Amino acid sequence: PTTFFTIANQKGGVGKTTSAINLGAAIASKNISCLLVDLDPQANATSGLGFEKEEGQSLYQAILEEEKADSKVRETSTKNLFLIPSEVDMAAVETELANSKNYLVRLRETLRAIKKSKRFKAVIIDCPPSLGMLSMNAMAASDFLLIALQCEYLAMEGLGQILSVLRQLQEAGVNPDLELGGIMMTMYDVRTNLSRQVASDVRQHFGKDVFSTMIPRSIRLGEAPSFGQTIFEYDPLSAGAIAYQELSTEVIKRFKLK
Amino acid sequence: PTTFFTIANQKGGVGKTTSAINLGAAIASKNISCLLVDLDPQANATSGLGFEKEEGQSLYQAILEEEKADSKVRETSTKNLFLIPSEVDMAAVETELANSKNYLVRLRETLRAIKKSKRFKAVIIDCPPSLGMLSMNAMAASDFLLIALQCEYLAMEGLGQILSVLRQLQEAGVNPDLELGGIMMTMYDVRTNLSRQVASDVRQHFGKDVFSTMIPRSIRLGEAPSFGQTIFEYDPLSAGAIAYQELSTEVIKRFKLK
Ligand SMILES: Nc1ncnc2c1ncn2[C@@H]1O[C@H](COP(=O)(O)OP(=O)(O)OP(=O)(O)O)[C@@H](O)[C@H]1O
Ligand SMILES: Nc1ncnc2c1ncn2[C@@H]1O[C@H](COP(=O)(O)OP(=O)(O)OP(=O)(O)O)[C@@H](O)[C@H]1O
Ligand SMILES: [Mg+2]
Ligand SMILES: [Mg+2]
Repeated sequence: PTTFFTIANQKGGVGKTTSAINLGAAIASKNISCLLVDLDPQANATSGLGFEKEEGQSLYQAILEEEKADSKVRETSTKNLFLIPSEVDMAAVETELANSKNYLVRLRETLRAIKKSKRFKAVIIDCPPSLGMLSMNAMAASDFLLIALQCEYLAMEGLGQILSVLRQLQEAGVNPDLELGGIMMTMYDVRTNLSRQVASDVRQHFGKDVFSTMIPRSIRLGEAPSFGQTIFEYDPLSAGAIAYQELSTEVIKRFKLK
Repeated sequence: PTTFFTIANQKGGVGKTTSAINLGAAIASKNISCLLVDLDPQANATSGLGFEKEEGQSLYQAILEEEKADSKVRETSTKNLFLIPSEVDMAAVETELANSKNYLVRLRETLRAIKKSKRFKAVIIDCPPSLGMLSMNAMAASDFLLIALQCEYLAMEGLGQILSVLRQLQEAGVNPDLELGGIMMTMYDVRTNLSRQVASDVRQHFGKDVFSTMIPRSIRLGEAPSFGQTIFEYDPLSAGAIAYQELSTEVIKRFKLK
């Protein structure tokens, strides 16, 4: 079967895209076929993997006209890693879907054929920094929600909100099987009290839900996307590369991807 | 007269809220009355200034029912700095306004009485990480757009988009007087090539539009909001506090606030 993951958090700049790209690449490097769906109109996962932003390459039309997503899948420079790119027009989905029927499950319908084909073992959906139509559609289409959480105070503020959206989607019957897959701690800076404090608070609250691997703050992770490369292509021995490899081992084990 | 500023950037986590709070506080410390409007449903400026999130304290009702904003103004612990708080319900504005008439100038109408009263010399509006209804309303209500730009590659990606929204609002006659007020470089890390590279690229492209003050990456700026304090209350001699004081001097001069 194919397991669908949404990486979300309405707080901006917490490492959603960086995690989608590098967790996806690390999973793919272990011979597990992985599809990345860029659902953010900023299309950072698209440019971070070296793609230009072209009109018509995203799921925008497919979501609005209830078409299939298959033709949008592209190969990336990483073996076993595939991408459905995004584009600026995606932003229009937020308002255009607002009045249509079954507006929460449009993405799930669009990705249905991909799910049935079992072509990929894992699908990871990168979301914009909001809890609007796009992120809700991603969660409605997924088996697990992965929350990227920066080790800084402001990052904790919004956790309650995204977890209440998760509960609403379950209880409303939109996606009763959706579960919290885990919390990925990102930009952990071992030198600061704040990081340590936040990390220990989060573990106290969420226990086993928090992945034990912490992604360190590492400038190489910030540099890699400017070359359109994953961290494994850019600097495979960096602290960031090692951390995402470890995180992928945890994710593969927890969700039995192999 | 009162000068209205919007701090926006659809890229998340680039220092919009941190700049709104601390630039506002620095301006206020120079005896210039300043109102901060939190337009982000995450309400980080609200909690960063020590306020609880309470239902009904934001402009949500006032925007939808075309009422005045005056009664929502609160004093903060910083003299001359006032706040209109936000709340989670603000997120509903994105879809609820979509079908109403004059949906782009609703905030401008709500703040009209505040503008006429000349009670404040400067009004700073903090925006969510998107270019939806809330950010468009903020830009339609403002004299100047201030873009917070993180000194990292991914942060440059979206500049073209927000500048094209600025042009559209001007050319459509929604706000012909809106200008780009400046670009604030945030989280500058002098130790990394990436920061230096991004900063020099941006200055090459945008010249005088870029403020000469760069806000350094400083953990104290990340810690202050967890105590509900501005950087001046938390650690007035930190690099972050000094930089925001300097930035405020530039802003006051450039826009003749004194
Ligand atoms: N572990 C890390 N160490 C250092 N920099 C990082 C790390 N993770 C991400 N970054 C950088 O921080 C910035 C924010 O990361 P990213 O864009 O992945 O966050 P995001 O949550 O996807 O943002 P948005 O909310 O805009 O979608 C980027 O410039 C990225 O390169
Ligand atoms: N100069 C700085 N040095 C270090 N940390 C900073 C700095 N500026 C902001 N931060 C921290 O980085 C994170 C993002 O900053 P902030 O919340 O101000 O960005 P934002 O653009 O308002 O985010 P959002 O897109 O979610 O609204 C916060 O945890 C904040 O405390
Ligand atoms: Mg992203
Ligand atoms: Mg903010």
